Order: sequence, then structure tokens, then C-alpha cells
Amino acid sequence: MANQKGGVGKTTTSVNLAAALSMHGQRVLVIDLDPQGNASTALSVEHRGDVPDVYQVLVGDRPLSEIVKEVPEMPGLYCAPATIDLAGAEIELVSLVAREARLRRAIAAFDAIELDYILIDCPPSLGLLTVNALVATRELLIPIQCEYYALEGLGQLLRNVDLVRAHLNPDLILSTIVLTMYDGRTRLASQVADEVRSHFGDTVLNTVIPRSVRVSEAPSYGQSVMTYDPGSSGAMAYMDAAREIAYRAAAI
Amino acid sequence: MANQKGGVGKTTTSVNLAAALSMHGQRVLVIDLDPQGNASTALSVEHRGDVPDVYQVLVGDRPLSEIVKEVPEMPGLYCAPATIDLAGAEIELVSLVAREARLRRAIAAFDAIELDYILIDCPPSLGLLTVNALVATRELLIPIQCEYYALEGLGQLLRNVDLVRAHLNPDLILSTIVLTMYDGRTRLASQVADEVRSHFGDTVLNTVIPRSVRVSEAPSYGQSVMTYDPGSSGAMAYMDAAREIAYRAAAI
Ligand SMILES: Nc1ncnc2c1ncn2[C@@H]1O[C@H](COP(=O)(O)OP(=O)(O)OP(=O)(O)O)[C@@H](O)[C@H]1O
Ligand SMILES: Nc1ncnc2c1ncn2[C@@H]1O[C@H](COP(=O)(O)OP(=O)(O)OP(=O)(O)O)[C@@H](O)[C@H]1O
Ligand SMILES: [Mg+2]
Ligand SMILES: [Mg+2]
Repeated sequence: MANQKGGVGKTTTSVNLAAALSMHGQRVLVIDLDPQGNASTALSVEHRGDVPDVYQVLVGDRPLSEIVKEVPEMPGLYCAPATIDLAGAEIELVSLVAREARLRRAIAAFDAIELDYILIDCPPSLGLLTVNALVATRELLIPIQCEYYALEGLGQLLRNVDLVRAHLNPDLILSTIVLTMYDGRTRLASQVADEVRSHFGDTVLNTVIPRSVRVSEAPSYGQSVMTYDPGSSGAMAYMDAAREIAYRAAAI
Repeated sequence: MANQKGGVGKTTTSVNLAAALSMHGQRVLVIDLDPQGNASTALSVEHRGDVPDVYQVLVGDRPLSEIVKEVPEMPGLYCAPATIDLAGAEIELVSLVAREARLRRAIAAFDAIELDYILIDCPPSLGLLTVNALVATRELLIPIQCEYYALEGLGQLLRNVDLVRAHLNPDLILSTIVLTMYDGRTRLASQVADEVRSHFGDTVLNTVIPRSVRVSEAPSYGQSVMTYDPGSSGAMAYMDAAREIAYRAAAI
């Protein structure tokens, strides 16, 4: 889940898609690569103090299996938390060997057989944390907020994706774009949505995630919107999006 | 204008406060430190292709006076644009001499006598671009979105501010907090606002910026909301906020 534009719904989409997929019986791991630890918070996984976290995996070669936690009351859903230590990782990684491939190696060493999905939530930048995610994955999912600035940084993101594919990860594809915070009352939202669909065609999910207060309230209860308010427009949209992604995965 | 949480209104606040201050006869410069160049876009200042930009000032020692442009139809308002080249600056700055103080030196060499305000729009990270802004300035303004994740990263930001004050810029103070995207219909917004006020007291502006579609539409016309829709709740709130900031500045 990457997009260097801030506040577009990377964390919200990671958390709610993961929850929706796990409610369909899938086994899902969310890796929190954002030093702010928003995904860890939303999934009620401890990430303050001496908690073993993704920083120790990337910089300290600790096995991923030692930091993965079960998400309370959500069977089949796991989270690898991020603590504040991760804030120093971008600078510390610059001088390490194989700095771009540390997450890939950690996932390869992890007994991931029992998992159906791994979702990686990235910070709003194109630094070494996001590069580690792009090297570790086969599919990139880009959440795009239906607001004017949304299209401005896309070119930069796609150029970086091409660079990673050319030099570090030939399997990397942009598989999915999700339109988020769509506010049907504004012309701006439909203009942005139309523009994205005309550029990216079928890569864009049919399901559009509406702006919904219940979505933004859920993290304050340490829950995904899927369990906080399953009947809300936001929860139903994320359930549809999860189903669409699962069908696409099955078709590959 | 700094906050590593993405999408909280850093750019929107920089642009609209700058416009409001210039409409009161103040001479204002906006420095765009975000490689996405959203502030440059909102102010209709060219920032694609070979435009001289902030990257050349930070990494190439080009004088700031050579890149500053007038904002069309807004007398007294100027912008130092950011192009995509700035995306490489964080890594390139790591190995340069006086890497944290490059912006401060550029502003010191700039004939800023005629300016009343310089507003620096930062990217959503705590890397060397934001550090350059914190070293170059006396006053830090933090926009805080009235949403749950807003409080999560504040501790990290304030710790970094303390580090900069201790080692690089003893004059740095957190002077102003602006509450943004306040949606009166939700309990969450008032809960976050109350929490911020109880933590930070008078540092928080009395003026709260409401969520207003007209604010998010303005950049698609290359305007601030101040000229796009002066009667909107968003424009009036930014006008009040500018007045409050000007009174505070006069009182110092
Ligand atoms: N569909 C939605 N409806 C309403 N609010 C939403 C929706 N999706 C996300 N939000 C809210 O918008 C804000 C930004 O979302 P989020 O934090 O997920 O974005 P992000 O891209 O992860 O941000 P960052 O760039 O800081 O990592 C959050 O406060 C979130 O609760
Ligand atoms: N008061 C408001 N009402 C409605 N929409 C707003 C308001 N303020 C900002 N927005 C919209 O919210 C989005 C995020 O705002 P903005 O881009 O200014 O945040 P930012 O902190 O600069 O983001 P980044 O972290 O990417 O730099 C934009 O699409 C903007 O138009
Ligand atoms: Mg996030
Ligand atoms: Mg911005």
C-alpha cells in the first residue's frame, strides 16, 4: 500500500482490507512500515516501549516470526508492529548491506505458507522503507483520494516503481488502484475518479470507498470499521473491495 | 508548517494563510519544500521541467532570489517552487557539509527585508527537508487534523523539535497549533479538539478551520480559497486565523 501523498487512506485501506479478508477465512498479515504506527494502533497491537518491532527486523536482523502478533478478537489476522524506533531506520538503512532487500529477506525466511495475504502499510514518502516494501512484494496497491492533489504525485510514484522493477524486483506490478474518500456530493470527486479511470482502466477497482465518518471513528476504538460498524457504507465498501481483490488474486 | 502525519492540511494552511496575510497588505513568501509541489500548484507557480527551484538552492547553492516567483494576481505574495528534483534531495543532503543549515543560509543571504512573513510548507516526514525548515525558522506552526490518528505522531514531532533546538537552532519555538478539517457533525472532531487544547493551551489558535469542500476545490483552479470563494466558511476561517497570527506576531 504505497503513495507518498499523505492522508490518502493507505493505513485505513490496509487495516480494513485485511480485516475483511480475514472475516472471509483468509489468513492475513499486516506489516506496519510507518514509524507513526497507525496500523498497529488500529489493530490494537501494542507498539510503544520495548515491543519487538519491524525496526529490529530491518536493521537488527531479528526474525519476523518473533515480532508478529495476533490481532485480538480477529482470528486469522496478524500484525507486525512498528514502534517509534522505525523513524531512525531510513537514515540507518542507507549504509547497510542489501539495504533495499532487507524486508524481502525477512519475509522469505518467515514461514509464510499458512498466510494467504501479506499487506504492507507504507509511510507517506518514497524513501528506503517504501523501497523495501516495493522490493519485497509482487503487487503494488495504490490508494488514491478523490481530491485534486491526488494526481500530482502519481507520476513520481510510478517512475520509482519502474526503477525498482528495473534494478531490484523484476516481478513488481501495479495491480490495483483503490479510490478512497469519495464524497458523492462534490463534483471534484467524480472528476478525479473519471480521470483516474481514464488513465488506469481496469487496474482501478470497481468498488469505490465513500467518505464515511464511521471509518474515521473506528481506530479510536482499536477496531477496523468492519467490526466497529459492519452495516456502514465504509464497511460494506471495504467488504466489496476485498471480494474484488480476492477474485482478481484467484484469476492470476 | 510541519507535521509528519500525512494529509493534515500543511499545504492548504500554508497557501491560504499566505494569501490571507497578503490580502491584508503583508508581503509573504511561501517556500515549497515538498517534492510533490502541491503549494506551487495551488499558487499557480510553474514547477515542472527546467524551472529553477528549491532543490538548486539546497543542493546547488543557487541564490533564493533567483527562484522566487510572484504569484499571479496576488500582489505581495511570492513562492519559491519545488520541482520533482527535490525528491532526491533528502538522500543527497545526507553527505553535504552543513546539511541541516542550507535553507537557513539561503534565507539569510536573501534580501528578506521587504518581507513580513516567510511560510515553509514541509513534506510529511521528519527527514532532512523538514529539519532544514526547523533550523531556518524561529516559529513552528503545526496543523492538526481533527481525526483520531492526529495525536499519535505528535510526541515524535515534538521530540525532534527538542533535538533541533538543543543542537541546531536554540531560537526554535512551537508558537502555533491550528486545528483543521473540523467536522462539527462528528463527536470525534470535538474530542480531538478538546484533547489538543488541554495539552497545548494557548498555543492553539482560537480559530478552528472547518471541513469545507470549497477549500479542497480551490487548488484545481490554481487559487487559494481566499479568492476562489471568499464567502465560504473555509475562507472566512483562514482570514480569522491570519488575523490572529498577525496579532500574535505584533505582540512578540
Ligand atoms: N473512507 C473514509 N472516510 C472517512 N475518513 C477516512 C476514510 N479513509 C480514511 N479516513 C480518515 O482520513 C485520515 C487519513 O487516512 P489514513 O491515515 O488511512 O491515510 P494514510 O495515507 O495512511 O496517511 P499517512 O500518509 O499519514 O500514512 C484518517 O484520519 C482516516 O481515519
Ligand atoms: N478545511 C478543509 N476542508 C476540506 N478539505 C480540506 C481542508 N483542508 C485540506 N483539505 C483537503 O485535504 C487534503 C489534504 O490536505 P493537504 O494536502 O493540505 O495536507 P498536507 O498535510 O499538506 O498533505 P501532505 O502530508 O501530503 O503534504 C487535500 O486534498 C486538501 O484539499
Ligand atoms: Mg498511514
Ligand atoms: Mg502538503
